[in-house]
Amino acid sequence: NVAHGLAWSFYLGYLRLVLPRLNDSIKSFCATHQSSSPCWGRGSRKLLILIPLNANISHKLEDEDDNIRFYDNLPNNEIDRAGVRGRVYKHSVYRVLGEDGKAHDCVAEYATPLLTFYNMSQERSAGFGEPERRQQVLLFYKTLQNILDQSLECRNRYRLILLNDEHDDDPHYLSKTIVGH
Amino acid sequence: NVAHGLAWSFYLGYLRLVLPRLNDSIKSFCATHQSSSPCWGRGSRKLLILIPLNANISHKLEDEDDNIRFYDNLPNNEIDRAGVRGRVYKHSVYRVLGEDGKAHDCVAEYATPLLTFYNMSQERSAGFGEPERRQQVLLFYKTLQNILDQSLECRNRYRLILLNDEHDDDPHYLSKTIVGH
Ligand SMILES: Nc1nc(=O)c2ncn([C@@H]3O[C@@H]4COP(=O)(O)O[C@H]5[C@@H](O)[C@H](n6cnc7c(N)ncnc76)O[C@@H]5COP(=O)(O)O[C@@H]3[C@@H]4O)c2[nH]1
Repeated sequence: NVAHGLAWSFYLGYLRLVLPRLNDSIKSFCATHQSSSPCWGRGSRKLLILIPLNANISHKLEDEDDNIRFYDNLPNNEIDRAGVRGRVYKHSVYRVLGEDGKAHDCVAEYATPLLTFYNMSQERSAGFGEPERRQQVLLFYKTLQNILDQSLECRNRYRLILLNDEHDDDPHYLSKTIVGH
Repeated sequence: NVAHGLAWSFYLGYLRLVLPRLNDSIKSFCATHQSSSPCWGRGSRKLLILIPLNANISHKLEDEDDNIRFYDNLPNNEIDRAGVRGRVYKHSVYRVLGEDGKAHDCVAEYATPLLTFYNMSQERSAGFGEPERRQQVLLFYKTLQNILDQSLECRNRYRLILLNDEHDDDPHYLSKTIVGH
């Protein structure tokens, strides 16, 4: 099953590399982003990993919810990986308007392997249809949860946010959910 | 099985995005790298994707073979992906000394999913041991071959190079193999 391998790949090839460095990245981001409002005044310093059950992924969070604005990127992390010199790992910072009317800074992104689930379900030769896709997303979420629970390097540096598509009628579902974490 | 999902992920999340742009990247690299020797005088303009059967991946090709030198990186490609703004995709250019004594330029890298196979075989809770790892690498190679054979966007822009570990005693096996392609 695809979910098991992609959950391990997402942990071993990404989260395990980037989560230990996240707090330092946020610190140096704040050093270069002094403005009228305090840097990261409100908002979690964890990586918010969005997992929509229907695998419908946007490339820009503000396309999903106009209470979300792209702010800037964290500084690049460059790591030599498998022959690629200085492969770049980075995260985007978003400013999210909460129901309290205040802005919350956060580092948020969709779990990239969900794009693979979505695209595989569109390719006939991949042998992976829409009905099993939702099941596989749920299995991916549970497997990833188990892996991260056992990971000392990643402890307390992330939140897995499962997004239910029953709320698709609420234009501010995503911002409300993010602020709730 | 893990190989099927990782082969599709490698194609849908990477090769399908980067291979169509590869030739243009090499052109603009040559425009900025005029030197005494002609740019890309000898050497393939395809992405050489190295697949060692034993999943033993180096992060720097020159660590494997001293007839290989890192030259420079191709220009960055920036693509908005799943909430990460301007995610960077790049490749490294290597100068490889052939048995003819001449330098060949090439864009080469290991198939990164093999790192997942290797790391999973080291984690007891992943349920993936060393004996099945070799089998899964071979299945990854065959699945990827089939996917790429059917891909119009990627046609003629890559070479899959399966590396057998029976040649581990030859310190120039990698450079000879690369020049052969
Ligand atoms: N958000 C996010 N930002 C990143 O920088 C990143 N890098 C990896 N990942 C995800 O982690 C997992 C492990 O990555 P790995 O490198 O082993 O496989 C990668 C790798 O083999 C190849 N690939 C993707 N991007 C690059 C890249 N920039 N350079 C080389 N190879 C790449 O294609 C596979 C699938 O990539 P994604 O489908 O984007 O998701 C990956 C994957 O689910 C990322 N996710």
